Amino acid sequence: IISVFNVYKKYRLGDIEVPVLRGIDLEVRPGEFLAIMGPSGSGKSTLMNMIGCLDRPTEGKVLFRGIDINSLSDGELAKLRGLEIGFVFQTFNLIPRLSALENVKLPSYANSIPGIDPDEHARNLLKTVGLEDRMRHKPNELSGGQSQRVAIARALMNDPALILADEPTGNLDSKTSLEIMELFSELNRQGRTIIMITHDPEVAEYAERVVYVKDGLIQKDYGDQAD
Amino acid sequence: IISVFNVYKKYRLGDIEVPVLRGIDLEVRPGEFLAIMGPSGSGKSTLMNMIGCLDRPTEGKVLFRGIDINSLSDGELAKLRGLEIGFVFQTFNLIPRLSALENVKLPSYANSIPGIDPDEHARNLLKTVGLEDRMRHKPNELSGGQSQRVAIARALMNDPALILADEPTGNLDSKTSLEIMELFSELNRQGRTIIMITHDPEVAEYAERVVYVKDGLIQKDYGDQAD
Ligand SMILES: Nc1ncnc2c1ncn2[C@@H]1O[C@H](COP(=O)(O)OP(=O)(O)OP(=O)(O)O)[C@@H](O)[C@H]1O
Ligand SMILES: Nc1ncnc2c1ncn2[C@@H]1O[C@H](COP(=O)(O)OP(=O)(O)OP(=O)(O)O)[C@@H](O)[C@H]1O
Ligand SMILES: [Mg+2]
Ligand SMILES: [Mg+2]
Repeated sequence: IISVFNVYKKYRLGDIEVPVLRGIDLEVRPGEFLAIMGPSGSGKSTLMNMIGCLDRPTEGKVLFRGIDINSLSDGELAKLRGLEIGFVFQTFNLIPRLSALENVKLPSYANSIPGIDPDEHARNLLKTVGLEDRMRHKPNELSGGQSQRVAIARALMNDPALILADEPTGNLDSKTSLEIMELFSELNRQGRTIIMITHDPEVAEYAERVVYVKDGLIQKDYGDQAD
Repeated sequence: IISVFNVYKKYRLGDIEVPVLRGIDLEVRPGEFLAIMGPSGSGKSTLMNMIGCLDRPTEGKVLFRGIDINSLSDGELAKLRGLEIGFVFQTFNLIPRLSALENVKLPSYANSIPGIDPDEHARNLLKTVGLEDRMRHKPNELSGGQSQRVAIARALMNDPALILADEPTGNLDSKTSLEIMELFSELNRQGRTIIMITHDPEVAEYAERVVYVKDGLIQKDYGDQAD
């Protein structure tokens, strides 16, 4: 579903060039459950932005279902993301003036799914992540872990084929983390592809394949069905 | 150094009252290393805001070195915090348009310590947390774990007697987490009081005492020297 070919990402900071991704090759099959691990600053979130079509590589190619994302306009990329990809951001990126419920419903305004009532669906998702009695709270009226769960529910709103989760349990206690991982396992069993960045080895256990990133390169790849 | 007597915190959301802290009693001795654990949404960050004099209880008392914080004006409270308390926030709270270095130096502008060059001290702190080559980056040019480490360095800028850290390793890989915990242990050995919220049992191991919070109350207290 995702192919990353020799991808480089370099940032420019004034007159200095900051190389972040230095030639990443990665193939992810439909229905795979992949964990990405590695040191802080090694390039995991940057790689996920490439995979999630939120950013373009400096060099190399990213294919989504065989389509080169560089051949798509920004508008076409946004449409693709809205329909196909659910993103849980490392820093949540919730809208401060909207309630938890309104934050979760947001993806349905651009791309609504026929036959699903967005309000009912959003409420169900919030119940599933344990936030039934926090739906009216705004992000500054929620705990860190509650905000994280709103971000997770929002990512699932449009029933995406590909779920990208960047440190989805970083602010959750063990019990709640495992509940979220059971949810992801169930979504994966139903056929969705899940790519998850995590620092927690117990969370990575839920994945069938683990890729280690270090200094902008893939160091190890365990459990790749292609091997 | 900190005494919390029968503290309640209730929020008002429209016409509904949200009880968060329901009668917390806690005494923390100078030089103690205390970990606070508990489920997401149980009230840990809210309790830390009370202890850190960033918020006032709805009922009950908080004493800082025997002074009732409710007897101090907002200005006096701010001065006390600036001199005595270093706070690592769960969501970092970095200033977006300032570089990592400038973010770390920020506490020294309100309260500078005689004999210390803020620029040199800030650079040393950033080196200590492994960000020597990220000093000029702004928060949106840093990874999640790098931003977290800038927040940690900033908390240490004024050499505070009390360090409050809310999930300080949530975005860090195991190796970097342990480096931060070694740093905290060293600061504690030098006499500073450390109160740390964490979801990670391995991180809690570095503390000498662990308090469990659930539904706004303290459920368990292990390792309390007073017992
Ligand atoms: N301004 C507010 N208005 C209403 N409720 C609030 C407000 N701020 C926090 N809360 C509620 O207070 C409860 C405790 O929040 P707190 O941030 O202390 O939890 P926590 O234990 O730190 O959780 P986490 O581990 O997820 O960070 C939560 O249920 C939250 O919804
Ligand atoms: N806009 C930018 N300009 C310059 N450098 C950047 C920019 N964005 C990210 N970086 C750098 O890219 C590197 C990788 O960042 P990334 O967020 O991908 O790391 P990460 O592996 O997700 O780390 P963490 O585990 O801490 O979240 C970091 O060293 C960071 O400083
Ligand atoms: Mg990251
Ligand atoms: Mg919290």
